[in-house]
Amino acid sequence: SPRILAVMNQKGGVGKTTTTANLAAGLTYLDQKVLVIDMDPQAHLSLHFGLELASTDLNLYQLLAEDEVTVQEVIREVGSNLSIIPAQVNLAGVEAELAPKVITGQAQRVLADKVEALLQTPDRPDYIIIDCPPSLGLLAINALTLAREVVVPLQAHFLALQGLSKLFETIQLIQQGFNPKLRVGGVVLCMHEANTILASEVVADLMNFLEAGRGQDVPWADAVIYEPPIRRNIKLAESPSFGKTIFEYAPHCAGARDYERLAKSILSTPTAS
Amino acid sequence: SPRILAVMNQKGGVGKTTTTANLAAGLTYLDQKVLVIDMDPQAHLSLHFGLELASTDLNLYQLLAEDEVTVQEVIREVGSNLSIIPAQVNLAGVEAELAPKVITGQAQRVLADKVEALLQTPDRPDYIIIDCPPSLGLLAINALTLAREVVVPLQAHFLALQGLSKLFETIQLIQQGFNPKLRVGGVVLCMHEANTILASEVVADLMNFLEAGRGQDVPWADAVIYEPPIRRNIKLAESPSFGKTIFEYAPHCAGARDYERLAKSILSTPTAS
Ligand SMILES: Nc1ncnc2c1ncn2[C@@H]1O[C@H](COP(=O)(O)OP(=O)(O)OP(=O)(O)O)[C@@H](O)[C@H]1O
Ligand SMILES: Nc1ncnc2c1ncn2[C@@H]1O[C@H](COP(=O)(O)OP(=O)(O)OP(=O)(O)O)[C@@H](O)[C@H]1O
Ligand SMILES: [Mg+2]
Ligand SMILES: [Mg+2]
Repeated sequence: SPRILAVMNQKGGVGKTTTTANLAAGLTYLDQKVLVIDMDPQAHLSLHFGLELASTDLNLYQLLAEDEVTVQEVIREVGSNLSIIPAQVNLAGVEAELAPKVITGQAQRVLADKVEALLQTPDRPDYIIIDCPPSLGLLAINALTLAREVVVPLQAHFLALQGLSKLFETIQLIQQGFNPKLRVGGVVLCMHEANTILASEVVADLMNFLEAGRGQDVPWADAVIYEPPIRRNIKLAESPSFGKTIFEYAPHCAGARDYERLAKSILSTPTAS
Repeated sequence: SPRILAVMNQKGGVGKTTTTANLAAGLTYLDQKVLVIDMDPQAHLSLHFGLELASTDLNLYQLLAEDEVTVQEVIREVGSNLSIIPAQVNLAGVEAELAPKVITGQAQRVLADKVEALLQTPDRPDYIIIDCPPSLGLLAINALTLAREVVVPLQAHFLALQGLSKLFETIQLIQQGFNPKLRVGGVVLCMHEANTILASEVVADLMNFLEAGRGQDVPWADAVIYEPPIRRNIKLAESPSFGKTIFEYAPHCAGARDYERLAKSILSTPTAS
């Protein structure tokens, strides 16, 4: 069955969208069929693939807000073996639309109910990767209710672990409440400057934090730090402005090599579930 | 009367907190008396100054949620001529507390009503600088209702201008609705990598964008790009982990020189209002 990854960190600007786009592309180069879902009202993932939608174009908003819209109606092909459920800025209003379902205790399941229809079809994807917004609201909760693994992009700066701790609490609440199979797969070190004292101290603290969870009954008990760290590289910031992933834009740069290796790591470390 | 600056950008991780802390400190070195306000439920500004509060310690939450709490009760000294209204993570719940005032159309004025009491006192600050969260919700609206100038930290990457455009629309709505004197002072280029094509293209687009507003009846008609850009410098990321501003931590590094020059620029470019 498909592996379903939520790429999440409530801290802004840490590399969630860059990781979703390039990890997804990297997996297609390893012959995986990948669907990405843009859960962010900023719609940056969609814009990375050159998709600037009008509010009338079918997108994630209608999929969540309108009962009769199906997942097949909103999916678009964006590359070889790569498709997307795009977002548009009206997604910011979807929480208001879901208010009736909040009252009936169903609002966290809207995405899962729609997407699970896809999981039984013969042309289902091998990977579903969800790009999440920098918040822990209803969109993030929907992502965590559908997902089976959480991948956490993290910039090794001051307060990174404080945010991680809060994120892990939220994941645990969702796992206990709605999604028993949910696990934290691990952390992707993004925009990494390995030769700085700050990064090495934060990584050391992160390793201790994860170590403390080993053997415990917590969803991060098997969480790893994925290899390799993704080095800071301006090409990664440039490629979306051309509507390309790093593999199309600058396939030999350090950013492409790092995300290629990350895709292999993720492929070979299925989350114990 | 005090200059009141809102440091705002709904994009996460672009340098708002780093700019608030170091611009404030830089202004105190120019003999200004500065009050900073931490409007972010993540409370990063407060943590930068070493203030990790319990929910029972008086902070911005009580100032906004409880009618009888005064601004003097929540202000704390953190340096020479530098004080703070700190935040604590319970600030995330304040929007629920303000719901009755939303209904009476007063919820955007809660901060302004409390802080304006301070503006008439003989020991009032020369500058009030508000660190805003990465969102355009009720906390940001309160900041824009109190402020007279908006300072926008911006990372010159893809989609920076899209976010700026949306921010400017929001500022215009608040200016027209609640705060006629509100102006956009300008943009601070943060984490700037001047020798990259991406940065130079985004800055060129930014200059055109601001040029298009000149002479128009818009709050950004006189907005500038402040000099100098703040260069990427790991010392700026390290200093908060020591509870220090850059001037205490590494006073001769490029980050300190850049924020010192920015403080001088802001001091000498009062917003036309
Ligand atoms: N390794 C890297 N090297 C250089 N720039 C990077 C790298 N990773 C990401 N960036 C750039 O940093 C900025 C923030 O990255 P990104 O948008 O992926 O973060 P995010 O966590 O998705 O942000 P948000 O919280 O707003 O959704 C972008 O301009 C992106 O192009
Ligand atoms: N010029 C710089 N050089 C290097 N690192 C920087 C620079 N400016 C900020 N940083 C670091 O980048 C990260 C994000 O900066 P900061 O917290 O100031 O952004 P922010 O806009 O306040 O984020 P948020 O949206 O979460 O409030 C922090 O770890 C900070 O220390
Ligand atoms: Mg993103
Ligand atoms: Mg901040």
